[in-house]
Amino acid sequence: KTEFQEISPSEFFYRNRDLAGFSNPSRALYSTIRELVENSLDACDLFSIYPKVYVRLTGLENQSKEDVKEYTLVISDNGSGIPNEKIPLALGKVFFGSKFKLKQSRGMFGMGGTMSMLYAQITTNKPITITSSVDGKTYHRYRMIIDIEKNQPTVLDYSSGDSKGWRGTRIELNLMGDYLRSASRIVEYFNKIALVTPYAEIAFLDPMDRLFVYAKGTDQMPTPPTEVLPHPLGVDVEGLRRAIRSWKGGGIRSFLIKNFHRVGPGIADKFLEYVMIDPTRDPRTLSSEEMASLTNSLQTFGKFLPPDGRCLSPLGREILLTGINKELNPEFADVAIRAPAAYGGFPFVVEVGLAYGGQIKSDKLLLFRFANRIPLLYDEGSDIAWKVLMEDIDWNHYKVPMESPLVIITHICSTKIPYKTVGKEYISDRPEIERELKNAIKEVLRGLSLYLGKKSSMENIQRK
Amino acid sequence: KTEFQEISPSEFFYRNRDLAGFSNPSRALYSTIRELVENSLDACDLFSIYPKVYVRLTGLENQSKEDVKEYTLVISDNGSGIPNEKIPLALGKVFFGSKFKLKQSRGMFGMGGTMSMLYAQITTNKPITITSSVDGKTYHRYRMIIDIEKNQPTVLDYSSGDSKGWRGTRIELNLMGDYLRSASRIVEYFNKIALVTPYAEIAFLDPMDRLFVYAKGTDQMPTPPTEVLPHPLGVDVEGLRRAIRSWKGGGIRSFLIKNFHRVGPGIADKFLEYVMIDPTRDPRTLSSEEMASLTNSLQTFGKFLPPDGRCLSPLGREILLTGINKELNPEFADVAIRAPAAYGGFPFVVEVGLAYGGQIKSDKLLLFRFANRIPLLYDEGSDIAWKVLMEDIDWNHYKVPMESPLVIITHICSTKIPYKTVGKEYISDRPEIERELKNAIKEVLRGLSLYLGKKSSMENIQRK
Ligand SMILES: Nc1ncnc2c1ncn2[C@@H]1O[C@H](COP(=O)(O)OP(=O)(O)OP(=O)(O)O)[C@@H](O)[C@H]1O
Ligand SMILES: Nc1ncnc2c1ncn2[C@@H]1O[C@H](COP(=O)(O)OP(=O)(O)OP(=O)(O)O)[C@@H](O)[C@H]1O
Ligand SMILES: [Mg+2]
Ligand SMILES: [Mg+2]
Repeated sequence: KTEFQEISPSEFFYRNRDLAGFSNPSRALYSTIRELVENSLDACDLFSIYPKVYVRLTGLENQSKEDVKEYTLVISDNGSGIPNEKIPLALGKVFFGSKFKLKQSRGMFGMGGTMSMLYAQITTNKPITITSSVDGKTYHRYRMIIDIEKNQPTVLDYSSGDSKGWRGTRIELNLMGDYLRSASRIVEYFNKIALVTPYAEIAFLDPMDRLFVYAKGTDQMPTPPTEVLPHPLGVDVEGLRRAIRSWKGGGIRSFLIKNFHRVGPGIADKFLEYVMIDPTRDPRTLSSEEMASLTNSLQTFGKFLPPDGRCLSPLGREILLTGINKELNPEFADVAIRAPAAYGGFPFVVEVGLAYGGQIKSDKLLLFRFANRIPLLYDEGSDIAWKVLMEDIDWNHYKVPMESPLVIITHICSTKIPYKTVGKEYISDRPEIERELKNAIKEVLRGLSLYLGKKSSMENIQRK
Repeated sequence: KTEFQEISPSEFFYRNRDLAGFSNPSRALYSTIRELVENSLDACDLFSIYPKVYVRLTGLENQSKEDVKEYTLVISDNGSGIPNEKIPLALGKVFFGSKFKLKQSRGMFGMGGTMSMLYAQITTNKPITITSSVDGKTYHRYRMIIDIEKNQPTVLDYSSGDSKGWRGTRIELNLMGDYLRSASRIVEYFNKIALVTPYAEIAFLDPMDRLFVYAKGTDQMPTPPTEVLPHPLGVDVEGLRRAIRSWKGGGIRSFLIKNFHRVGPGIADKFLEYVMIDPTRDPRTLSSEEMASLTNSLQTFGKFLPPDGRCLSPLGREILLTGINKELNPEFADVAIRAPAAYGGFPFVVEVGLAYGGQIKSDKLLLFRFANRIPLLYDEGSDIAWKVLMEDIDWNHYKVPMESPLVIITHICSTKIPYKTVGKEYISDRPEIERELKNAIKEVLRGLSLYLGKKSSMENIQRK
């Protein structure tokens, strides 16, 4: 007899934690740190707070000399904090969070922090402790575990106290890790976070007592992103159906204007002519077939304004150059910021930096990838940025050998980054994103080409 | 004020359907077909039924000449059928299914069929119809949609009738697709399914009225796989805790024997000596720290027998050669079946086939990848098999040029395939799997090398 079963989201990712980047003790250590650091940074710069993020990873005393051993991880930030009643759910439930909107942020899946907690628990059987204060007056502290089968937190104890002015979040957990194998990746992650977040102060104390400090390098912080309505090109029948369901009354003309991004009266009228629907008709009277056909027409109409990139928060020339110079100390650096573009109704901005020579000691091209200010360190070969570098760029044309001390930095920001995996390892191919990356990379290569040209003629002059 | 939200599993994959392989109308057409065909094949050969799977894809009449248009897909099989009360849940709920056990099967996530239904509905607003019979006497038919926000089915109507001897499942749905773009991939998928399932009869009628028939090529069907207990090397604290929770009483010695794969009295005694625990102690008295330390010791003990590969169902030499000869018609074919191995406590078997010349007209090496009898057609460059071919094989050594009319077929079967993505596109690196693939590929290359050697000396003799 066939046995059927339903499993909870946390049970699913417990069994398939490879999908989320928690495949083994060295990779899990990396993923835990990156998920929690990204949560802390979101809690700061989405609210225009200069981030201060401190991370301490310590091997427990008196352990056998194995590579895989128990670590304590403590991370604290000065961010927005988590409201008291939401603290257990924030990290104690998969698919729970505050970043499910159409707004640029590092987080988007509602599960990264929860996976860190889950992995810690299944490897050490120890609860995690979360302390948070939203107002600097009172802190709330929870010691808890996650009920994996039910996808909900179990609070073991709770305490609160005087926060004495501290606002933010502090997380302490124990997990089995393999620091020897992941140390270089973890340090690389912090170096890259510092490059793209030069307005943050970050410190990492590692198990070998090495202290990595990234001082604040600029007072310039990007303007926080804003939330937008869905764009007509990003709407399917389900999206239309839900918008109609919450429509309180009024003609389809005002329905379109109020529910979709950048649809004004003029465009709404043109579209309604195109689909031959009376502008005063209540959308709640649309039949099932009419809804499907209307959704299709949104795609074929062709005259909607493209998504507005002003809801996004790119790094900008200043911040990117500061980060590049601070972390890489090159002889030459250049940046290309593309105008906003869109894929499938989602606005995005591509920013590319180039750093050459100076303290860059590599003998071949290095690619640093970023998306929504997150460094992507794995699966380079599968990423759209690598594909552009290898397939769409004619290196001979720029007289730049690929074996140069050259770093290309790509950053894509969007209301929705098309990651291929839940572990946010790399970005899927989208022709619109590919085109923007290609043009931005060509721009900075032209800049380098000019510089190298001038430099070699200067050297020729000096030789004479 | 920060707004928090919980979203259901279907809502999560509705918003992030790229993760599941439903990124655009051409890819979604492919994914819908592959998910439903794999469900039908599982429903047959897991129960020793010779599969008969018929698929018909038809473009709807009277549509504009766009590339993206509405299709009707009908798929029917002669498999086990779905029990009446489970039919709506089977495809109407994400994370619901019968394949969550530790047993080899194509499906494993409880969501592929549901994603097909979801995508169909959000692109056409039309319900799907599922008809199934488990006994050949009565069929049950449901017309339903999925409530995406609640992750549950909504049944629109139900009917039943005399099945007149037919047992199996039939699914009909409507979806927006782009067949022009995905036709070659879809046909390639059917060709490869036929290669690895030569005991099945499969027919595909496509929108251009081309009928692809894959007749049954052999009466040999692999023995169905069996379910196994978790292996000690695959157990974490959560797994131990759950096993203890359902333990009704008795010493830890019998607990180990009854709960873990291939742990007999001898090994149990040795292990309990190693961790210095009395064999008669009730595991329910273990403290939290003892559970964590016991789990760690399962990893470090080092004397457990490796997982038993007999629970697996490899294709075998006969079936693989039949499929290769039937679909590729090569001049030379060879197969290497490796002994069972294991990664992280999960048993697996690697089988590699090689086909050379004859009707193979390619001017370079082709790699056909399979996992648990599923063809993997995307992201070849990220897959472990490709990595082995490109990095671990010394092609000069075998005197086989890479520009030969050569096809390498890799098949991995396991109780758990370590896919990197929910869309089952490619397999993550595991050193144990890499090693088995390398050795199997070397074996078939040696075979080809010998054949080419003999062939060229025969030709030299004939020339004289
Ligand atoms: N350090 C923090 N400060 C403030 N809020 C936090 C912090 N960490 C987590 N949160 C809250 O908890 C929620 C859940 O975090 P989690 O990492 O599980 O998901 P996410 O960040 O929303 O998405 P993703 O899975 O992509 O990381 C967040 O949306 C945020 O509201
Ligand atoms: N054609 C079919 N015949 C019999 N049972 C089926 C059929 N299709 C689906 N089912 C049942 O419905 C369940 C859910 O199918 P679904 O494709 O959503 O998930 P799955 O096959 O278990 O896993 P995966 O997501 O990896 O495909 C299956 O586990 C199976 O029990
Ligand atoms: Mg997060
Ligand atoms: Mg399935």
